[in-house]
Amino acid sequence: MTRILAITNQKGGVGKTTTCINLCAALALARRRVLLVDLDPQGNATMGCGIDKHGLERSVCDLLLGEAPPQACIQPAPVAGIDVLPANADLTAAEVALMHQPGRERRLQQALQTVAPDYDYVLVDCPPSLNMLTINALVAAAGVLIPVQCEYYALEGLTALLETVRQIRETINPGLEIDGLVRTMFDARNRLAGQVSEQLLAHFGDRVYRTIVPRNVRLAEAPSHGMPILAYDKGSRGAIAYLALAGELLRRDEAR
Amino acid sequence: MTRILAITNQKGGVGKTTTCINLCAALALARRRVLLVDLDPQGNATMGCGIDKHGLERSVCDLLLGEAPPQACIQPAPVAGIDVLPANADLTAAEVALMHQPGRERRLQQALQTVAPDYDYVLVDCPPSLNMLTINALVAAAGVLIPVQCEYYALEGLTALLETVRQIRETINPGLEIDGLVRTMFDARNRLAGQVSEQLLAHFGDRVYRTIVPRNVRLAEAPSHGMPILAYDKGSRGAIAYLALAGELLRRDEAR
Ligand SMILES: Nc1ncnc2c1ncn2[C@@H]1O[C@H](COP(=O)(O)OP(=O)(O)OP(=O)(O)O)[C@@H](O)[C@H]1O
Ligand SMILES: Nc1ncnc2c1ncn2[C@@H]1O[C@H](COP(=O)(O)OP(=O)(O)OP(=O)(O)O)[C@@H](O)[C@H]1O
Ligand SMILES: [Mg+2]
Ligand SMILES: [Mg+2]
Repeated sequence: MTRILAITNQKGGVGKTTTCINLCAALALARRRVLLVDLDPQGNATMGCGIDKHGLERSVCDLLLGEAPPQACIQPAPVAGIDVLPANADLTAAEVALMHQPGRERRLQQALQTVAPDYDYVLVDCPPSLNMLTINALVAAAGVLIPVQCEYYALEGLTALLETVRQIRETINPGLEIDGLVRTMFDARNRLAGQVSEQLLAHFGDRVYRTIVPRNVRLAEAPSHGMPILAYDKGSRGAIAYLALAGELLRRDEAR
Repeated sequence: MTRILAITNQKGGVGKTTTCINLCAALALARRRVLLVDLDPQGNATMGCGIDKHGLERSVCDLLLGEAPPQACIQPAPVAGIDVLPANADLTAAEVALMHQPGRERRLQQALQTVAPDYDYVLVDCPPSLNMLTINALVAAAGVLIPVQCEYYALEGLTALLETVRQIRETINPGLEIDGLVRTMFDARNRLAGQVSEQLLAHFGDRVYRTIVPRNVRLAEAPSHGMPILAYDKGSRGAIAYLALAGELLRRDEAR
């Protein structure tokens, strides 16, 4: 049974793309069949996987607007061992075009129906916004994985995100649940991170993944080489953290 | 003559809000009259200035939809010595509503016309997206100040931003120019930051501000106390950097 996860948080720069790429690569290492869907017009997940967003013949934009089937858009990532449904800036125009179409919230859900069974996991990288693209991801997904930088603005923004998830569950996607919160870019030396982390555990309890992703510059270097951390520097603290996160995710799913 | 600046970069988490709040506060310390406009539905600049976004009677959303004049929306920040046009999540609905209105790109420009003359500087904090809200800021502004985190995705995204600025200048706002790029969250210990910084200087030359804002945890702590860094810890490296940035901005404007 394919599990579709939306990697989302409207707060910018909290590690959504980094988590999406590296979790996908770690799940592939655990012999799962994985599709990464890039739903951000920035196309960061596309570039971070080594696919040139400027050279795409087909992208997720074509898929959402019904102009091409998923098989025509999906391509293998050169190194990561995963498939990618790539994105580019055309997605900005798609977002506006979607506004006027019937069933606009369900476009991604419908488009993925034929290909999802080919994969064990489909992870969707969302833009930093609660817009029609993120809503499409929340409608298509069974679970929401929320990367959280342990700082004030990221914590403060969770209420709005959880409210949006609740609304989607009550209206369009009753199966949507919070898969978990992941603490990212964690700097154990600073007191603020520890305080915010405690607040997360107090509020969300078991829904907070035990694995904490530390701040590790190798994670910021890897995308400029177009590869996940596991290919760029598999002994780094960042690589170890994402392998541990994949392990924890798989254990949770088996216990489900 | 009032100078209106849009603080923008569609890459998330690069220090737009932190730069907007602290640059405003530093300009106020230099006895300039300053208005901060929060144009992000996250309302981070509003909260970071000590104004509760959940308790607003009027917000920038009312202004954009023509439901209230600016004087009814603007309130003084408790500590920073600036005025604030606050935002909350209603702004997400305003963005969708704006799509269907004539002259939608000029709403902010028109709304600010009556109040802008009361200020020396108006700084607009933008959301992490090239959407109708950011376009409104680019149409209202004379200059674009671009915070750049010295990492791969932030550098890679500049092309799309500069292209959008060029399009706005050629169609709706011929006076729009790049005020400058500011290197933020700079960690001198890591090689990547140095490499990206060199690429910025090579591409943009004098348009890169000489002042570099270092990574400094006090900047991340200040917003949870609802105050700018100059009130929270005026001796910190973050406070010194934003004072220097304000000084550089004022010198550039006098030479204009
Ligand atoms: N654990 C980490 N340690 C160090 N750097 C990191 C880490 N995780 C991510 N980064 C870097 O921090 C920046 C922000 O991360 P990323 O782009 O993944 O966040 P995002 O939430 O996807 O941003 P956006 O909101 O723009 O989509 C990137 O430059 C990335 O390389
Ligand atoms: N120089 C700095 N040193 C340390 N932390 C910083 C610095 N500048 C900003 N921060 C922190 O980094 C995070 C991101 O900064 P900020 O929210 O200002 O970026 P942004 O570009 O406005 O994000 P968004 O794209 O969500 O609007 C915040 O938690 C902020 O407190
Ligand atoms: Mg991203
Ligand atoms: Mg911001």
